[in-house]
Amino acid sequence: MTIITSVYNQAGGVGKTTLVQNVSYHLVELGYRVLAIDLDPQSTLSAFMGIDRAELKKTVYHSLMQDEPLPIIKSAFGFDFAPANLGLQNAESELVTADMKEMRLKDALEPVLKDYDLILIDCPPQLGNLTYIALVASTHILVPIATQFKAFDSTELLMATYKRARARANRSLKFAAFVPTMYDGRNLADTRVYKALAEQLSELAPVLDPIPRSVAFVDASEKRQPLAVYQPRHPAIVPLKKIAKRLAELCPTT
Amino acid sequence: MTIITSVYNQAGGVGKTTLVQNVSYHLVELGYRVLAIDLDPQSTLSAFMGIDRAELKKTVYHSLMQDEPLPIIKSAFGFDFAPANLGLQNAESELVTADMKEMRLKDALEPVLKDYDLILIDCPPQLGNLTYIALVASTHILVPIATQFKAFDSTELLMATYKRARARANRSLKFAAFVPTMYDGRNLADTRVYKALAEQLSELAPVLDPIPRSVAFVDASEKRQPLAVYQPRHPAIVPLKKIAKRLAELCPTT
Ligand SMILES: Nc1ncnc2c1ncn2[C@@H]1O[C@H](COP(=O)(O)OP(=O)(O)OP(=O)(O)O)[C@@H](O)[C@H]1O
Ligand SMILES: Nc1ncnc2c1ncn2[C@@H]1O[C@H](COP(=O)(O)OP(=O)(O)OP(=O)(O)O)[C@@H](O)[C@H]1O
Ligand SMILES: [Mg+2]
Ligand SMILES: [Mg+2]
Repeated sequence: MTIITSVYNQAGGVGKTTLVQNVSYHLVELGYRVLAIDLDPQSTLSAFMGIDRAELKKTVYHSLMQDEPLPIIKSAFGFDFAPANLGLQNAESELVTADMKEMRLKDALEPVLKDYDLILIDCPPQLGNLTYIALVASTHILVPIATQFKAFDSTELLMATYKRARARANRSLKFAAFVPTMYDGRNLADTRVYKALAEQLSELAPVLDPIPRSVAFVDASEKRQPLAVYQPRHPAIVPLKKIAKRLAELCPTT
Repeated sequence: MTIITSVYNQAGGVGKTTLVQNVSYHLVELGYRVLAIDLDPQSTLSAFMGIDRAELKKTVYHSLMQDEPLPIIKSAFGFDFAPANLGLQNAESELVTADMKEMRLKDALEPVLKDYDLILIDCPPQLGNLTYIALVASTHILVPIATQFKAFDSTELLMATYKRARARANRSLKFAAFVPTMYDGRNLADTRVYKALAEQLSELAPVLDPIPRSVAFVDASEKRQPLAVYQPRHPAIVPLKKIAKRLAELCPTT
């Protein structure tokens, strides 16, 4: 059984794509077969994978709306990925009136499940149809939460979306973990938010060790490398590996 | 004729709400009558205005979906505002099947136009129905763009949304200005992005002086004060006033 994890938070810039890039890498290090899906029309993940997005002939859009097989590309880091570009934005409106629209991503993933242990879906920072079909297709949700100002408001809204998806279309959808991100441990506000998140959310799913704010992530992205490749001794690698370990423990042991 | 400005960018955390709080204040300083509308279910603007959001009986939701008059509250800083809370999220789904859904905000604003020179709409960081009806109701759009990583991708997506709203429902919709935000002038990447934005966008509308990244904005928000009240000599007040001046010059001179 493939573990399908939506990396989801409707708040922008909280580290979803960064988690997909890095956690996929660490899962490959642990020996798992991983597929990353770029489900964001902003397609930051695809840019990170070195794709020329204007030149892409096939994207996840064609799988969702035109029944094409998922366009799977092998990355340089051992995981596969399915790219997107701005054309995917059309799926937002086209999904409104499509047949079986909720199942479109689930159906697109069906033929490849046997090839992967884990599938990570990089969700857009939106509350629209793309996010919804990702939640419908998933077994689990991984939630990065930036430990600043809007952590609670955005988490409240996220919970409402999760409940709706679970009630209407995916009764077994669970949270895999919450990941505090952009954490500045010297900042009193950050430590307060982190502590409160851990108190409020741990009963739902593990609140993992925070990913510290570090310019190394931006630099690694610009080099198109996971942090562990770009700066092998960086302290943030420790919590990143713990996230991979948490997802790995969701996999059924053969 | 009332100038109705959507403060819009689907990217999260780029300074929309901060602009509404501060530019409204500076417009009042210039002598204009200003109404700020909180159109975000995350309702950060309403929190900033000191509203107990859980206790709110009437919000913009009731005006949009139940034909109630706009709930108008006088702020301590000379501008009026119409609050929101998480309940506004229901409008996203209810608008899908509502009659005359595109006109819902425009119609709600109609009775109060005579009372204001400018109306600023704080849009959610979403591409959904709330953003759409804001664009349909507006005469202008003010776009904050954070001078970091995703400036170009998010601007491209924003342009697509603008064109769709203009083509389908609001032919005279124009950009009032672009405002580079979160600007760190010592950072080479920021200066490059700022320069490129100015080159690419100035033919569409003025690209105004950037708002520098400064912890004073966060502190002022926590005190529930515009920056100019919290720290009257702060250098960022200069570009904020220029934005107010730009919006003011859109007002017809009597
Ligand atoms: N721990 C970190 N410290 C500093 N910068 C980070 C960290 N994690 C991510 N970043 C940077 O912050 C920016 C936003 O990260 P990322 O793109 O992963 O967020 P996102 O949630 O996917 O954004 P979006 O909502 O737009 O899809 C990127 O420039 C990224 O390199
Ligand atoms: N120039 C600035 N320098 C530093 N921090 C800022 C600046 N402007 C805004 N902030 C802070 O950044 C955070 C995001 O700002 P704001 O809420 O205005 O963005 P937004 O675009 O409205 O976000 P959202 O998309 O969630 O509605 C807030 O904590 C705010 O206080
Ligand atoms: Mg992303
Ligand atoms: Mg806001």
